[in-house]
Amino acid sequence: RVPIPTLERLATYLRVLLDLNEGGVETISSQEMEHYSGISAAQFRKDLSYFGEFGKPGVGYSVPQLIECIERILHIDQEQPILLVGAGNLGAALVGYPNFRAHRFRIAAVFDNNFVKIGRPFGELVIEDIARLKEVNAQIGAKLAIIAVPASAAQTVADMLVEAGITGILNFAPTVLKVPPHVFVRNVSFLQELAVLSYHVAEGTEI
Amino acid sequence: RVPIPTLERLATYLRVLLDLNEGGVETISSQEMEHYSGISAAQFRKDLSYFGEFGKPGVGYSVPQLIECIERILHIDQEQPILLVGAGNLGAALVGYPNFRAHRFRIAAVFDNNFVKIGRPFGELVIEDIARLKEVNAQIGAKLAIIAVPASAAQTVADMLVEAGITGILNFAPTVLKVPPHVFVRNVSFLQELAVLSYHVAEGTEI
Ligand SMILES: NC(=O)c1ccc[n+]([C@@H]2O[C@H](COP(=O)([O-])OP(=O)(O)OC[C@H]3O[C@@H](n4cnc5c(N)ncnc54)[C@H](O)[C@@H]3O)[C@@H](O)[C@H]2O)c1
Ligand SMILES: NC(=O)c1ccc[n+]([C@@H]2O[C@H](COP(=O)([O-])OP(=O)(O)OC[C@H]3O[C@@H](n4cnc5c(N)ncnc54)[C@H](O)[C@@H]3O)[C@@H](O)[C@H]2O)c1
Repeated sequence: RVPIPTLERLATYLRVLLDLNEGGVETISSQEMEHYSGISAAQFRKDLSYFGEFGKPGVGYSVPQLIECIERILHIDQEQPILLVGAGNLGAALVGYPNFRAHRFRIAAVFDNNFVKIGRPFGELVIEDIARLKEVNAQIGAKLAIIAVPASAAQTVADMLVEAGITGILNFAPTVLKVPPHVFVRNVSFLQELAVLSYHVAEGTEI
Repeated sequence: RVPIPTLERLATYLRVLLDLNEGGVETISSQEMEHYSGISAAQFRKDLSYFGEFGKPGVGYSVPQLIECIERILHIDQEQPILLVGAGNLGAALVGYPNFRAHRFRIAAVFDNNFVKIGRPFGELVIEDIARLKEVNAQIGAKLAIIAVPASAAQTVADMLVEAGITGILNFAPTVLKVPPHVFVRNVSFLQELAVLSYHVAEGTEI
């Protein structure tokens, strides 16, 4: 089991590596990784030794090889369809996010319950009626979903997602979801991020 | 120094406690906290012992007392003004977030460089011209800011924020910011959250 802080760093390295790969860069040193990722060269070397040796002293690490390895560790070597529920402000920001494709995540469908919105274009998609969630996911086969609806609607939406076969939920609504034991929920709250930031600014400590 | 995972849990407890306080609830047991926060009762008791005793066996913990204590630890017992740069989709979702006030954070001003948007209402605010950032913050005196602009503009905006006296930046743009040593940056990437979620779903492990 890889500890969560390590997983988060691996995801950061992957974003940097995917950007470099697109720019045609073949190798990277741990100092360069520090410059691009903001994570220390020593931490980078330590994280990689966790998974076996990669670099050649003096030559650096192979970018394509690192990408392949991290994707395998994170189990994102296959393209994964994601369902998005909530075609509001947050949903629009998520659909417009530039690096989606690179991480092999693909927002495959977006759902809403507002009849004015249903049928309208949303990024490259068309907004579907939430009532058709199960039917649409029977075609797509997604396992992961994002909840971007108001807190009052989030539990109802979570129940529908579980019924449609979803086993991983990224929840942006400020509420705790009750789901069966086989379903994983990760809550995102930028207020927590602000609270952690404000603590470090007040204490003057390293993050 | 409080470790980051503990800080994040404290911020979660605080959100639960503030909601309960608004509902007039006076005391809470560790089991109730587990139900509302999704964090185990044992972890809650352990976190609190870190900061001194609170609960009375059989009676539970005082909600107002816990709030006061956690706010003091996180240094959010004073109201903090926050600057927001980027009046787009993400900015709109952040301004509309329901729990802001409760954590004593207040988005005091929002800035953009798009002349069509400047001067328009945005939540309870009016969109200001980014060129007036330093002048506006001389009045507000904010120390914290949120960056919600495209990655290509983020470094320029960060430089302007530092010049305007900001010492803590919550960065949503997918890029690493270079700032002076006295400035703290916390990067938020929902793709990292997705990667961690997808890892746990694939491994079938506890988050
Ligand atoms: N975690 C964070 O950091 C963070 C940041 C900003 C916003 N948020 C939260 O994200 C959520 C979305 O915010 P927003 O600004 O996009 O809100 P919004 O009102 O702009 O969008 C919400 C959308 O959900 C739809 N909806 C409501 N009930 C539904 C249902 N039962 N089924 C399907 N669709 C439904 C609405 O029609 C609307 O289109 C809110 O819960 C907000 O609090 C979280
Ligand atoms: N970290 C995450 O989880 C996450 C999620 C979604 C979006 N994002 C990122 O958040 C950012 C905003 O996304 P969005 O969907 O709101 O984009 P958007 O295009 O809707 O909004 C961006 C706003 O920034 C303004 N802007 C551009 N350059 C500026 C400058 N120099 N000074 C001031 N304002 C400027 C634009 O005029 C626009 O109003 C993007 O970088 C996006 O990649 C991050």
